[in-house]
Amino acid sequence: MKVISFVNQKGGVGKTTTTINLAAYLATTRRKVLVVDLDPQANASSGLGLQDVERGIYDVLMGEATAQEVIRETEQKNLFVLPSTADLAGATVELSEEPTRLKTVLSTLQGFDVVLIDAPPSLGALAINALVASDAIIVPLQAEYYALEGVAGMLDTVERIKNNLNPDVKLLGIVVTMFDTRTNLAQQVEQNVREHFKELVFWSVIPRNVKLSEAPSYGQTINRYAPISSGAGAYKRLAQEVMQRVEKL
Amino acid sequence: MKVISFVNQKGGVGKTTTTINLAAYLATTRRKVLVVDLDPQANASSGLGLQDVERGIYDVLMGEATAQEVIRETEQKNLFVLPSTADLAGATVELSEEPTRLKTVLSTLQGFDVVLIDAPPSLGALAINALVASDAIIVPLQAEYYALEGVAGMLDTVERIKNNLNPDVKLLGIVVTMFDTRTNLAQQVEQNVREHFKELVFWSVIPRNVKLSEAPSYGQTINRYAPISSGAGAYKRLAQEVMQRVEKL
Ligand SMILES: Nc1ncnc2c1ncn2[C@@H]1O[C@H](COP(=O)(O)OP(=O)(O)OP(=O)(O)O)[C@@H](O)[C@H]1O
Ligand SMILES: Nc1ncnc2c1ncn2[C@@H]1O[C@H](COP(=O)(O)OP(=O)(O)OP(=O)(O)O)[C@@H](O)[C@H]1O
Ligand SMILES: [Mg+2]
Ligand SMILES: [Mg+2]
Repeated sequence: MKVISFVNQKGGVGKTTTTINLAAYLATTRRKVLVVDLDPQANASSGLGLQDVERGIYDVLMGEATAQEVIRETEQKNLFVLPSTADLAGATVELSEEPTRLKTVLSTLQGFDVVLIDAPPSLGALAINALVASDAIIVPLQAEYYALEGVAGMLDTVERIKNNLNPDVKLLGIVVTMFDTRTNLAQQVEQNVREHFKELVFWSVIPRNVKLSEAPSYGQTINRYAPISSGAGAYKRLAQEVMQRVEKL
Repeated sequence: MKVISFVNQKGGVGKTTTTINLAAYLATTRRKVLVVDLDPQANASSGLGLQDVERGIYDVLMGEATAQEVIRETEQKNLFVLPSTADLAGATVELSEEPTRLKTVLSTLQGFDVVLIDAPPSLGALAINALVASDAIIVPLQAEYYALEGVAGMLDTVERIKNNLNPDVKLLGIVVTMFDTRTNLAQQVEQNVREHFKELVFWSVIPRNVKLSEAPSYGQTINRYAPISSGAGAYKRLAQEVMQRVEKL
């Protein structure tokens, strides 16, 4: 079982969109995939079709339920979700001294090939729990100035956490998201990122594609909502690249 | 002096872009305006032209510097900024028991007509400090599904904080941001928000406009970078609407 977290302190860069759509394409390759929604906003849960979740990851982290009791199926075979609820926001204070709580929870899981963790937009206790529980991390990077400006500092922080708490976690790669082919800004950001981070940056670039932002309103991933859209093609290619790198871990 | 916070737990919805561009248009009306950057990402600081900030709001909140020592001028007359630095991330644990620390800091300020606070994408200790220190809050709402889905729950949480810690703070309004005129999704979101929140929603809608995302890479606000763009016009109109509502507070 490999555990991969999607982390970026910057908000709205495509962490959730990347987690759930990558998970969907990985699940089509007969791998059994679990998405862990570690954000109190619970966007990954609703993007995978779950509404009105009663028990979620908060209950599991607090020891009031097991992961097996809370994990839900999705419409897609081989794709499961450990959902989130709003009360997860209360966990940040409780987990600030407990960086390994999620790792312990995930160690009880059996039968999954890949676990993908969607983290909230911060580097607080929840994101740290994700880093400590992971074999690898992927950083979605929006093709915008603020997102680019923050990435170097963010990676330094991740490196510090890694060295202190989980020296084995690897930065699997950086994926450029919401790339608007019509703007110079997006091209400058991609060029800048490739020059700076070189082979760390995935070749697959996710274009800005309205189908990706419409799909969650139907509770569907892109492979079901719009399988021949530019967004679907990009996530399918990314899934292949990700598995090539995971196999080398 | 009126203090207004820009709050939304959802990431990337335009909190920083709205804070700094609204501040710029308010400062053109001979009001003395201060932007307080309460996000460790320090996007408002760099969007207002500051680089390599040594001392920021963290030092002030920890009592190691006064606000007056740390406040900086910007390129625009009447527009000032209390900048942020990355170590502000360390404040969340320290401030979790101290919801009024920022309010105390701002009470020492003199000579400002309006203070605008840019909050990070969370409802943690920093956002709570902003709510407690404010006369009013503005919620930027991206014209997307996840942002819409989360807004009702977010406002409930704000209401709870308000009743416990600062009963006087008012929800000044909701502003629809990144409205892409070409997509049905954006129109559906706007219609849905106006039906649900009625006159709370500002009439001014901020369009998606690449000039708004280019401006911060030059450290400029939109009134200086592209004063005749659709983004500039929208923030100018919003500034007028905001002041009409502030005067009635
Ligand atoms: N490639 C894309 N094209 C168009 N829209 C996109 C794309 N990727 C994401 N979106 C939309 O942009 C918004 C932000 O994406 P998303 O919510 O996945 O980011 P996030 O990093 O998870 O945000 P948060 O920091 O709040 O967790 C969402 O409304 C999403 O539907
Ligand atoms: N109306 C707009 N048109 C085009 N781009 C925009 C618009 N508003 C904001 N942006 C861009 O979208 C990105 C997100 O906006 P911004 O950083 O202001 O959101 P935020 O809510 O402050 O994010 P965070 O949650 O990380 O603090 C930025 O790169 C910004 O330049
Ligand atoms: Mg998310
Ligand atoms: Mg911001």
